Amino acid sequence: AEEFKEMSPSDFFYRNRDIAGFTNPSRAIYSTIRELIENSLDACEINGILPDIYIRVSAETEETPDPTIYRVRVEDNGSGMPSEVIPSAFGQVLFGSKYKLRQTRGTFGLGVKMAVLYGQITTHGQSRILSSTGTSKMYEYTLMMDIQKNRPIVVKHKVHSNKAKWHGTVVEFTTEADYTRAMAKILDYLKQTAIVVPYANLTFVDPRGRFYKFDRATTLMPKPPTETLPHPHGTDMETFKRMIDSTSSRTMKDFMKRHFQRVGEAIARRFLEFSGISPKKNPRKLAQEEIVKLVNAIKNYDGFLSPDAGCLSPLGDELLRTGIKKELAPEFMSVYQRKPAAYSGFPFIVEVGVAYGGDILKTDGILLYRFANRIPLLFDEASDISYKVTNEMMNWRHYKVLPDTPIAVFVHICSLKIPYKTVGKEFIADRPEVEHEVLNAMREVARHLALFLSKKHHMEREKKR
Amino acid sequence: AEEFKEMSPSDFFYRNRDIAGFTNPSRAIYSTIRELIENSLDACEINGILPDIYIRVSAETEETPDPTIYRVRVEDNGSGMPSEVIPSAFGQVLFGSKYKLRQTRGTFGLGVKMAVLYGQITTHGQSRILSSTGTSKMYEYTLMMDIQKNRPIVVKHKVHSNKAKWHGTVVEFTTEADYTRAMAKILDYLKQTAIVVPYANLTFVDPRGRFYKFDRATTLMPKPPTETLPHPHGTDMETFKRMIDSTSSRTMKDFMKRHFQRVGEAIARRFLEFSGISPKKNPRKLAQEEIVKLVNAIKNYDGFLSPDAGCLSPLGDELLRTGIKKELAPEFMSVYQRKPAAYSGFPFIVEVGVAYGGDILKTDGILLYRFANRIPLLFDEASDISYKVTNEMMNWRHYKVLPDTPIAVFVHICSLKIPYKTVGKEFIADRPEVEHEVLNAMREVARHLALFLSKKHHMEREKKR
Ligand SMILES: Nc1ncnc2c1ncn2[C@@H]1O[C@H](COP(=O)(O)OP(=O)(O)OP(=O)(O)O)[C@@H](O)[C@H]1O
Ligand SMILES: Nc1ncnc2c1ncn2[C@@H]1O[C@H](COP(=O)(O)OP(=O)(O)OP(=O)(O)O)[C@@H](O)[C@H]1O
Ligand SMILES: [Mg+2]
Ligand SMILES: [Mg+2]
Repeated sequence: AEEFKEMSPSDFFYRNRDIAGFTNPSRAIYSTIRELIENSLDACEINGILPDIYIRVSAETEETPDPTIYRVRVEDNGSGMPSEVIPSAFGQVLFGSKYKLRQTRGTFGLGVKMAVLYGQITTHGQSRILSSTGTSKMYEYTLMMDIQKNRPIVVKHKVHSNKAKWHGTVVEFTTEADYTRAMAKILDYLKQTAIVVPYANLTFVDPRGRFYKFDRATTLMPKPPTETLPHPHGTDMETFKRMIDSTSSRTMKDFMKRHFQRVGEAIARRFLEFSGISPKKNPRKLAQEEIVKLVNAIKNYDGFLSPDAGCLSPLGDELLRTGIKKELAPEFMSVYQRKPAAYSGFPFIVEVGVAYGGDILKTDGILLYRFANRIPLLFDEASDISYKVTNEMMNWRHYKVLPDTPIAVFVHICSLKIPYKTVGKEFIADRPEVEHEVLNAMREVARHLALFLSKKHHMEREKKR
Repeated sequence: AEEFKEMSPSDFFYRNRDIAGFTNPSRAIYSTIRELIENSLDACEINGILPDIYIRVSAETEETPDPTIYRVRVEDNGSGMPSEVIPSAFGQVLFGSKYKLRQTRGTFGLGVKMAVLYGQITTHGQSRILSSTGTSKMYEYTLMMDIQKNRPIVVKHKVHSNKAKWHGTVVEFTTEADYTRAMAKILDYLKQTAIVVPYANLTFVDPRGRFYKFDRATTLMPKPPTETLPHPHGTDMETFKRMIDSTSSRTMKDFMKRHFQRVGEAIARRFLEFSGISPKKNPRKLAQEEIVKLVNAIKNYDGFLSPDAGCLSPLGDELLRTGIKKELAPEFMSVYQRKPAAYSGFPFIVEVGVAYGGDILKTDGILLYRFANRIPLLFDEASDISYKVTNEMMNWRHYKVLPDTPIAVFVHICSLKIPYKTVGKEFIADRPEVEHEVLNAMREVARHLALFLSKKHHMEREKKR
């Protein structure tokens, strides 16, 4: 007879940790560092704090040539965390503060737990967290994860005084790692983060004690991301029913205005008329068939305004240009930001840049830089939608780009929900709406590139006479 | 202040359902059908039952040209399920009977719940399950999922008499679907399943009432998959500690023999000597440092036998040939099964076939058929390791294959744990050990193809004289 059992989400992600980017000691140290840095950046940006982030990776063992165990420490000056949530934030899978409709890097409530878990199963170490929200107290926890039960084990808990009213978080633990193999990618990640987050100070101390400092290039920060209401187009039966269960609205007209973004008096009336439901109807008194009717009507009604992208934080032309210049010192570049678009009710903005010449080495294939919500994506390029657009959908010959033309393409997508294909957050699914935006943005910059290349070609031929 | 919350795994996979292959109505109906069929095939094979599976998709609404809501019904003659587990098996995410070291198609305890969930959020329908293990009773449940709490809601529960002692399971529910768009892939899936599961009867009735019958070509079945013990190489601190917590062994020597596969008296002694732990030591009395010592020693000890592949069920040369012939009627083919290999302690076997000519159309790119544990993988080809090996690592010119040479490649991987990159089970991660096996198998068949092609080329030149 078959044995049935349930599995906790921590046990599930422990057994399937490669799905989260923790495949081997080289990939794992990269994922560990990025998950910690992204948490620190979110914690600063959400509160309008200019980020100062210190990352140290030091060898814990002494094998030659390569140690196997490292200690990772990441410190930030971000919001810090209240004492009571710290154990769960670091020891319970599917727990966090980013389950909202808001542009953040974090989204799954899983990242730091995967890093802590990997460290624990490879070194049996404990993780140490120090945090304060800037009050007179700072909280220190020494934790382990009960992976089977998905709950933190508080090994030690101390309260310190915080006279300096410091705010921020320090995370430290040991982990098995192949640092030597991962090093190039880690430095690349820091360098590219510095490009798209130019207002952050990043300091990295590697196992040899070498300092890598990326000083902030500006003190201008995007405004903190705000939470927004869902758009009608993202609504299915489950979401709708949860809204009804939680609503304080007494009429459907008020319900539509209160629970959805950009639905005002007129649109609410017209939509309810379209769906055959009285604007005075009490949402809690809707019959099952009426709910089905409404959810179907939402899909078919074309009078809703497009999703509000005011809550999104694109890089902007200037920042993208500065970044490309810094990275590649190109002879020519062109950048373009598409108007906001949406998929399944989630707004997103695509920004693309193309660069020619300068430091771009002629390699096989087009150099592709991918970013999502200001995170550099450095793995699984061939599975990413931007790769597909760049290498399979763009007709580069049409834009005077030949196989040996040295060009680089930059793609940044910001959204309330990046359509990552896996919980490892390394590549983006080919959602047709996103594909459409990336392709059209790329054609726009390619047009400018074509003009430049023909002019250049023309001038070179003139020279030869 | 930030709001922290925990999320149930069902709510997590509801919000992130594209990660599981439920992106849109066309992909979702495909995923629904495959998840149900794979459950039925597992339920038959685990018990040595020749599978008879009936799948019906019928339109529930009448829009023209394309209905939006369909009813899906899958019936099998498999093991059936005991009454008490049915609500959780269909209504609780991360619940199932395949969390074992055994070759099955299912692995996550998630598939059918995703299908049920998608149906529920798009149609507010209830799912109906009928099942019996061949006893005098059969059990009928009408269920919904409480997605926030991750538990089933039993709407109705009836017990019927089962005079015929039927055993099997019927699953039925409504779901939003774009059947027209998904149809070609669904039929492809059935056709390719029939190739690698030639002992199954598959009957599919589509929304137009058309019958597609794939009759079994043989009554020879692979022996039912057996559960095996873990291999030392897959052991980390967590796994080791769980073994200690559950062990009834009183000595470390007995512990090593009882908890790991292929560890006998001699290997147990030699390993414990290597790791500096007494064979008489009581496992429950191990100190923390001793556990760390043992887990590290396991990594470094090279005296373990390779993982036992006796529990694996490869297709075999004959079946692979028959399948390729049936699908492509090629002018030439060559197949090859590699010896068992392993990654992270999990044994796996790679089988590859290459075919030339016949019905193979000259298209751009090599026609690639991928299978894992006898499941056809039809999506996300470009992200799969076999695609990478076929199109980026193989030097086909060296084997006389030119861009216009009509060839097709088949890859089947069977393992206790297929290294899927996502919970959608559509593509396989590029684990170096797996890549190595696929590459070498492909080179082997390519060698035979090269001989054939040069002979053919030679004969054609002779003719011209
Ligand atoms: N450095 C930090 N400063 C402040 N809060 C933090 C920090 N690191 C983690 N947190 C809190 O802990 C929570 C859990 O972090 P975790 O990385 O597991 O999930 P996430 O960032 O919400 O999503 P994701 O899985 O996509 O990373 C976060 O939501 C955040 O509230
Ligand atoms: N047709 C069936 N006959 C017998 N048992 C079934 C059938 N369908 C589902 N089950 C049982 O329900 C459990 C849950 O199925 P589900 O598809 O969610 O998970 P799984 O098959 O174990 O893994 P995966 O998520 O990879 O499909 C299975 O493990 C199996 O025990
Ligand atoms: Mg995070
Ligand atoms: Mg299944």
